[in-house]
Formats: sequence, C-alpha cells, structure tokens
Amino acid sequence: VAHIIIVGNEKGGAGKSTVSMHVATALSRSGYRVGALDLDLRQKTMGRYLENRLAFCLREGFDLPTPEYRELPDIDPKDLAEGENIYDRRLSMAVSSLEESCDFILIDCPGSHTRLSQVAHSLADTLITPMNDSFIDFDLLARVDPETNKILGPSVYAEMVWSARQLRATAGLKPIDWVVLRNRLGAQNMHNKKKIGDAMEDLSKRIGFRVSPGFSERVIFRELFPRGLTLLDLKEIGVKNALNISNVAARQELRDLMKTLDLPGVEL
Amino acid sequence: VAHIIIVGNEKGGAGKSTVSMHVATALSRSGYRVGALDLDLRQKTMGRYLENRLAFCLREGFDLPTPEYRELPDIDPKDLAEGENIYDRRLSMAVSSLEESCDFILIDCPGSHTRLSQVAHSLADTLITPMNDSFIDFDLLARVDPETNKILGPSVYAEMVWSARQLRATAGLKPIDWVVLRNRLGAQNMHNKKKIGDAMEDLSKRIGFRVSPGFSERVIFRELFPRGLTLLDLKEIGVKNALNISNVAARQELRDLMKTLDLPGVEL
Ligand SMILES: Nc1ncnc2c1ncn2[C@@H]1O[C@H](COP(=O)(O)OP(=O)(O)OP(=O)(O)O)[C@@H](O)[C@H]1O
Ligand SMILES: Nc1ncnc2c1ncn2[C@@H]1O[C@H](COP(=O)(O)OP(=O)(O)OP(=O)(O)O)[C@@H](O)[C@H]1O
Ligand SMILES: [Mg+2]
Ligand SMILES: [Mg+2]
Repeated sequence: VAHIIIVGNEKGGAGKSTVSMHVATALSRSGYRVGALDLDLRQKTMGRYLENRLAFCLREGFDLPTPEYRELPDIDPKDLAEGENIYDRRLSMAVSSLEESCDFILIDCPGSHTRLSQVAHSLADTLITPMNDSFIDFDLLARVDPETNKILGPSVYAEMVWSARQLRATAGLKPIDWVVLRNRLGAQNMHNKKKIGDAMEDLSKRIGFRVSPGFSERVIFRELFPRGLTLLDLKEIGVKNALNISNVAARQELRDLMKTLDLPGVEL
Repeated sequence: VAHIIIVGNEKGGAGKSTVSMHVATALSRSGYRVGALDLDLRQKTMGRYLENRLAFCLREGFDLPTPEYRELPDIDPKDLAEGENIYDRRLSMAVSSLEESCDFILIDCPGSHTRLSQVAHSLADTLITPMNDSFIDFDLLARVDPETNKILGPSVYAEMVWSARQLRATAGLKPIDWVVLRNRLGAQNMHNKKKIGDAMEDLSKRIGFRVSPGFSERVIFRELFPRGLTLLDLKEIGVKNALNISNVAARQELRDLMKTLDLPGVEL
C-alpha cells in the first residue's frame, strides 16, 4: 500500500508547495510511482505547478517524469453517510483512487487550519514541516521565553500534530515520522541561525520530530514555476548554467532531505 | 475619521504581518494615534507581536510608542439583525471602537480567503499587498504566459480586490489606493528580478496598483518578534549595532514605503 507523505504547516509561506513539488518530482525521477493531491483548493499552487509541467512538456516535446496529480472528486451530499463530513469523504476517495497504483502519495496542505488538513495529518506516514528560519514561523510550533529562548510550551500547529498522532495510536496505526525542514536559510546571520537552531533542538526533544538539514534561500526555487520545472530537471532539458554552483548546492540540499526522510525502499 | 490601511494577500507568507507591524509602529513612532486589528484569529501573528512588545516594555522599563491593538469583540448571535453575518458585525464594531480616537487603523489579513478579509478589503482607504519576488506568489495576482511572461488575466486575489473596489464605487466611497510591495528581494538574481519587475509593471497598468520600492531579505525582519521590536526601535533601546549597514538600509526601505503610501497628513 502506498506510503503517505504529508507536507504541512499552518504558517503561511513556509515552503510547503515548493517542498511538495520537489520531493514528489524527485521520487518520480527516481522511478517511483507518485500520486499528488493539493488540499489548498483555492490557491492550488502544487496543482498549478504540475499543470504547468505537463503544459511545458507538451509544448516543448519533453517527456519528464511527473507525479500523477488528482483533484478531489466531487461528491453528491446525498451519498454521504449520516453525519459524515463531505471533505473527509472527498479526501478518502482521492487517496484510495491512488493507493493501489502508487508507491507514494504526496499531499500538500494549505497555510491555514482546515478540516482537510487536519484529516490529512492523521493519514501521515511521513510528515514534512518546512519553516522559515524566523521566530515568527517558530511561534506556530512553540512559545519561547523572549529572554532565554527556552521553550514555554507547544503552539496551535504542534498541538494539531499531537492530536493526529493520538488518533493514529488509538487506531493502531504506525506513528508519524515527523521531519521539520529549515527553509530559506540565509548565507550569513549566524547569530539568528544559532538561536533558532537551539530552540529547534530543544523542541524536537520535547515534542518528538527529527530536524532535516535545510534549504538555503535560492532564486532557483522562485523562477521555475511557470514551466513546472524543478532544479533536478534542468540538465535533462539542456538549460544553460544547469549546473552552476548554486544549483549544484541546491541539488545536494534536496538529496540530503531525501536521505533524511529515509522513505521505505528508496535508494538514492 | 480614521484612515483605514489594509495589509492583505491571499498568498501565505508574503510578509503581511511583518509589513503591518512595521507600518503601524512607524506611524506610532511619528506621533500618530494608530489602532491595530488582526483578522487571522488563530495565528494572530501581529496581535502576538504587539503583545510581545508590551511585555518587553513592562519587563525592561521602556515606554515605546505602540499601536493600540484590539481583539474583535465577542457578539451574542441573538443580537444580530436578520441574515447579518457575525463576522461583519464583529469587524464593524471593532473598527468603530477605534475610529474616533485614531488617525489610522491598520488591519492585518490572514493568508487565505475568508469573509473577514473580504469585508476588510472593502473598507480599505489604502491597501498594501506584500509579495515574495517569485512567480509562485505572482500566480495569485495574475496568470502569465510561461514563454513570454505576458499577463494572461487576473487571478483569484486580484479579482477579490476588484470586487471590493466595485462595492466601494457603488457605495460612493473613495477608491482604494492599492500599493504592491516586493518583499524579500535578493541581493543578486537580476534576471528573475527583471522578469518579475516587467510582469508587475504590465499588471499594474492593467488592474491599477502602484508599485512601491521593496524590502530586501534581511535577518532583522526575522529575529525581533519575541521582544516585539522593529528596526526603528533599536537606537532608542540602545542595542549594539543598531545602526549597522544592513539596518540603516532597512530603515531607508521602510521610509521609502512610507513615502510611497503618501498617507493623509503624514510628513516623515
Ligand atoms: N528555499 C527557497 N529559496 C527561495 N525562495 C523560496 C524557497 N522556498 C520557497 N520559496 C518561495 O517562498 C514563497 C513561499 O513558498 P511556498 O508557496 O512553497 O510556501 P507555502 O508554505 O506553500 O505557502 P502557502 O502557505 O501559501 O501554501 C514562494 O514565493 C516560493 O517561491
Ligand atoms: N524582508 C524580509 N526579510 C526576511 N524575512 C522576512 C522578510 N519579510 C518577512 N520575512 C519572514 O518571512 C516569513 C513570512 O512573513 P509574515 O509572517 O509576515 O508573512 P504573512 O504574509 O503575514 O504570512 P501569513 O500568510 O502566515 O499571514 C516570516 O518568517 C518573516 O519573519
Ligand atoms: Mg502552498
Ligand atoms: Mg500574517
């Protein structure tokens, strides 16, 4: 049965859709069968990213490995069981339509608190939480003492993950492997990096997540969306500068993330 | 009557709360009476930022100029008029409680599409829309042709602003002064900057907004949240390095934004 990867963080702009697209495409490029769902029904950043990819391949005559994107099916409310939530049904139908044919299902969550996102977190075999290296982003994971930066207690998002974990434990499912990824790391700012790093270390022991080596701030993550490309595709499509220093370093960061995820059966 | 400044963008992580905090505090520091509302009722980034500021001043014995933050009042649903939306009432009560005593009311919106955010946009005298310098963020303003980067048409957020403008026109109110701010600009990446810049120029003429000089990517925007400080406060509280090169440049960027906003009666 497919291994389910959820990419979530209630904080907006942490890098969920960017990470989703890169992890899903990296798995496709390694030959795995990958399904993709986008639970941000209005923005559909990952959905549009994958649509742009298919349009680019059609237009330019490329055949790039591409995750299989599905919209959530429309359901007639009359078909729901008594008291069943329509979003729960739409999500479970989308997941089961991919489960047989895929090795992995990657689900991108919106940057807010929705029922779809909550239910998706309870389906997670692996949960990836990207966050900006900032105390504004950190505030949604945990409250810190402003003087000592010591953790005072978990915040709304950490509590939501906690209750997803409890749901799984009650249902006798495997625990969620929770990986937090520091994103948009600056080249300098050693002082802030250390403060955030220490707080992350402290928090990871208290609420149980693993910290992945991060992604640096790179323009390559901001310019490829219109063509649906990721940094791993550049060599294949023959882009000039595909392997400049920054892109080589970015590929290494993505490879490090894939190694940290330690997905079942994946050899990179 | 108070001038209402809305900071909005459906895209998560564009910099709304960061810009809200800096604009509101800059006005307070210039002696204006400023009210602040946070419509992201769960994350409350600006609300928490201002709470941290008050706690810091109390703890350290400072008296920093601080916008007056209000929570939306709780309403008994029985008190609503027939068919009235409870959020509309909560927002209009919060605004009118500040209108008499303030020169400016600054309202921070969530990074998603909510009723509160929609109504707030129709109250805007000035609308500030921060965005990351990225085609992922740009996609919520407009669709672009992947080959030519020409604008194909407005996206969901631009359409929402458009309908807020029409509501105001029908009600005989002043048009919204819409200012888009490029945020987290990198030091290099001239190629991507030019592509985004050209697309912004093209779009600003089609849908009618002004483009403000941007904010660069700076660690100062990520580290001061626990103490509720902004870069304008550093000199007053006697922080070492308050006026290093990056902070002096950041102060200039904030001043340029304030000039671009051209708020009634504000001389900087
Ligand atoms: N490592 C990076 N370097 C540079 N820019 C990045 C990086 N990661 C993400 N970005 C940019 O940051 C912005 C936010 O990223 P993204 O949209 O993936 O976040 P998100 O968490 O999915 O946001 P939302 O909450 O709206 O769903 C985008 O403009 C993206 O291009
Ligand atoms: N110019 C900047 N330089 C560096 N970091 C920045 C800058 N502007 C914002 N940030 C950081 O980017 C992240 C997103 O900013 P912020 O939370 O203000 O955005 P937002 O639009 O309010 O997000 P949301 O959609 O969650 O409400 C935060 O971690 C913040 O510290
Ligand atoms: Mg997203
Ligand atoms: Mg915000």
